[in-house]
Amino acid sequence: EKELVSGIAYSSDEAKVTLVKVLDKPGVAAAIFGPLAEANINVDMIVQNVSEDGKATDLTFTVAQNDLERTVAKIEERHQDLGYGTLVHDSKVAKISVIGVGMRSHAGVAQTMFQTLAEKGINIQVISTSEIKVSVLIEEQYTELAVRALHSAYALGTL
Amino acid sequence: EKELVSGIAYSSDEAKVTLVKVLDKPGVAAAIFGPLAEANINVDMIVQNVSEDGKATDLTFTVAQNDLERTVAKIEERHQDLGYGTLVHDSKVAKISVIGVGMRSHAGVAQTMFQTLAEKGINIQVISTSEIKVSVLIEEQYTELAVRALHSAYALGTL
Ligand SMILES: C[C@@H](O)[C@H](N)C(=O)O
Ligand SMILES: C[C@@H](O)[C@H](N)C(=O)O
Repeated sequence: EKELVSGIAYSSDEAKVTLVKVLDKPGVAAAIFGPLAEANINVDMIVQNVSEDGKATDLTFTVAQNDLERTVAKIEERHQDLGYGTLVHDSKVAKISVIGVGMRSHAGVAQTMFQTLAEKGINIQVISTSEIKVSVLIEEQYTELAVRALHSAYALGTL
Repeated sequence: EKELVSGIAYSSDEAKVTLVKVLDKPGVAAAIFGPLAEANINVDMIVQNVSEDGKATDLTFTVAQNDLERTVAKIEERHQDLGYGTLVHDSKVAKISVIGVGMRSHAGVAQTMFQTLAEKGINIQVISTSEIKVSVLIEEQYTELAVRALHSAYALGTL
């Protein structure tokens, strides 16, 4: 497992935007990102989970901290059309990724990553994975603690 | 935007497992994936959004359909330790991904993808992104409809 992980990446330039209680019906996600694309706002992570009640769910995405104000304005001006409950944003987050090409299963890599963060008392706010990565959003103030702890957990040498 | 997308990938061999209302405190995510890693269960997507109330949130992950029974058993036997509300699973899902290397922003690619699915009346259950991809989970029965519609939306030629 340890040999699979080739590096730890992090970025503390991200801001998190969460639309709480968007309607869970076709067309809603498209309506959110259309205006952001037109305004040339760079969206990085997009994370949405299943809705529990089949009616509404939350949708989180990240933008560069410099784009947060524009993003919030663009979304809030269409609050009526989009029909979400509330918009919550937080620019004090950091994205931490564990990278491993050929990661056949995320379970082992994820478990080590999550366990390492837990041992440092760092709460995981958002999780997203790709074929070669496990990424989390944590509070920005823990960036260095997290990166150092993960470096040693995966025996990647000292920073 | 269209030239950025190089392909559409899909897999209907996945089953979705959602733990509803897991406690939102350090160590919970690690406790979920440890036993799955030990049992050599391949976990593909892991998606978790922020908790609204700071107390609990939902966590979804996917495994191969063949591993669903084992996975559910492994999690349910530790229901007390993990302290989640309920476990929901569904093997009638498909993962559809739009792939584009050099996708600077997900907003444009995502908007086209989400809009195309909406026009076909296909509801998006889960969303997750990586540097080169936007992936969604939809109902398995719409796999072919989705893949064909996305091929023509990104002018990738007919299937
Ligand atoms: C919530 C949102 O993803 C909705 N289900 C849609 O398909 O657009
Ligand atoms: C929900 C889960 O991700 C929890 N926040 C943890 O850090 O483990």
